[in-house]
Amino acid sequence: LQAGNFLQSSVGNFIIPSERVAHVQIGNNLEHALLVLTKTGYTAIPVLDAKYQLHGLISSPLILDNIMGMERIEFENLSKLCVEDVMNQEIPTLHANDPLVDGLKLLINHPFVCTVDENKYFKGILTRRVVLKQLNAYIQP
Amino acid sequence: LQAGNFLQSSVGNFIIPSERVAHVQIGNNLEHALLVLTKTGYTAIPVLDAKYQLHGLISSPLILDNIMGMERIEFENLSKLCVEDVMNQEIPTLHANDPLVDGLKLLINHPFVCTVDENKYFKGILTRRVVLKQLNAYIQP
Ligand SMILES: Nc1ncnc2c1ncn2[C@@H]1O[C@@H]2COP(=O)(O)O[C@H]3[C@@H](O)[C@H](n4cnc5c(N)ncnc54)O[C@@H]3COP(=O)(O)O[C@H]2[C@H]1O
Ligand SMILES: Nc1ncnc2c1ncn2[C@@H]1O[C@@H]2COP(=O)(O)O[C@H]3[C@@H](O)[C@H](n4cnc5c(N)ncnc54)O[C@@H]3COP(=O)(O)O[C@H]2[C@H]1O
Repeated sequence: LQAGNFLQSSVGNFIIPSERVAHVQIGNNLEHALLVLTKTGYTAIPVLDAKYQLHGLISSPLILDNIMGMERIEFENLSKLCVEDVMNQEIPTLHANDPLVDGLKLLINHPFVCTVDENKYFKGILTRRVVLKQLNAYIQP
Repeated sequence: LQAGNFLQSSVGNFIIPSERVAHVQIGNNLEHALLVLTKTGYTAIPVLDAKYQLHGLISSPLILDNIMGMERIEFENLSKLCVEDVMNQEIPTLHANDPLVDGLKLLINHPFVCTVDENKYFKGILTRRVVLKQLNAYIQP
């Protein structure tokens, strides 16, 4: 495996830019979030505010878990709950000039990691797919 | 990156064994499948038959997509539809003695890949997390 400086290159060269990343607003209800997840086919997406700052992630497991009753899934609660109450706020972030190797470490336990600037403005996401594709390209010269 | 023979080691050394993998039966309805996904927190799991042979994968995006109406998500259809009608059957598989590098290639586009034996009996799954964890261990001696 000759990776040379590949793992030292910047995260910014490999991210999906923010304009191509599906997201929801912090004030949306869970019904809206589930509709966006269903229409895009993604299982988890970032939660942003109106100024494009990152606040957390929302995912289909999180939504389903919060509407799960004793006997059945209580779908009627979807419009009563808000993304802000349910989202995961304990998420790692990267900066565009971090080395890719820092991204690799975080991707071990996270399917994707959000990139933000110094003012917490959302810049895009680094995904496992992109890193695996790059790693595969390096080992198969 | 010195990987030596790591990528030539067998997939079988790295898989989550079948007894630890959440799955559904091919005859289950979508309501049951959604309950299993919700309780385990996984977004996709294998579909097996009573003899433990692999038939496909079921996921929260696939289920939600199939109950999506024009205006709203039609949850009442969950008990009417069956896993067999909705599951993804176009899935790659691996054998336990395949080299890990073959798994890496498939994991670029699949969050996990099922391992089967020569009679199609389900043996376990190779996940992106395990491969990323191993790759990271190799590059950080
Ligand atoms: N429309 C599509 N076209 C082609 N392949 C698709 C796809 N949707 C999903 N996949 C494949 O399935 C993997 C898991 O998707 P998932 O939605 O669970 O998990 C995704 C999703 O939660 C998020 N994600 C990826 N791209 C996104 C985007 N443009 N907007 C918002 N979230 C995104 O990052 C996670 C990891 O993405 P990654 O690409 O590594 O891994 C993706 C990709 O390999
Ligand atoms: N209970 C838990 N504990 C710790 N971390 C958790 C977790 N549930 C999810 N994760 C983390 O989230 C990633 C994506 O999970 P997801 O359910 O979308 O996607 C999962 C799921 O669809 C499937 N999977 C993993 N383990 C499974 C199991 N024991 N039974 C059935 N399916 C499994 O393989 C996909 C990729 O798994 P991977 O481990 O690479 O990646 C996992 C792992 O890093």
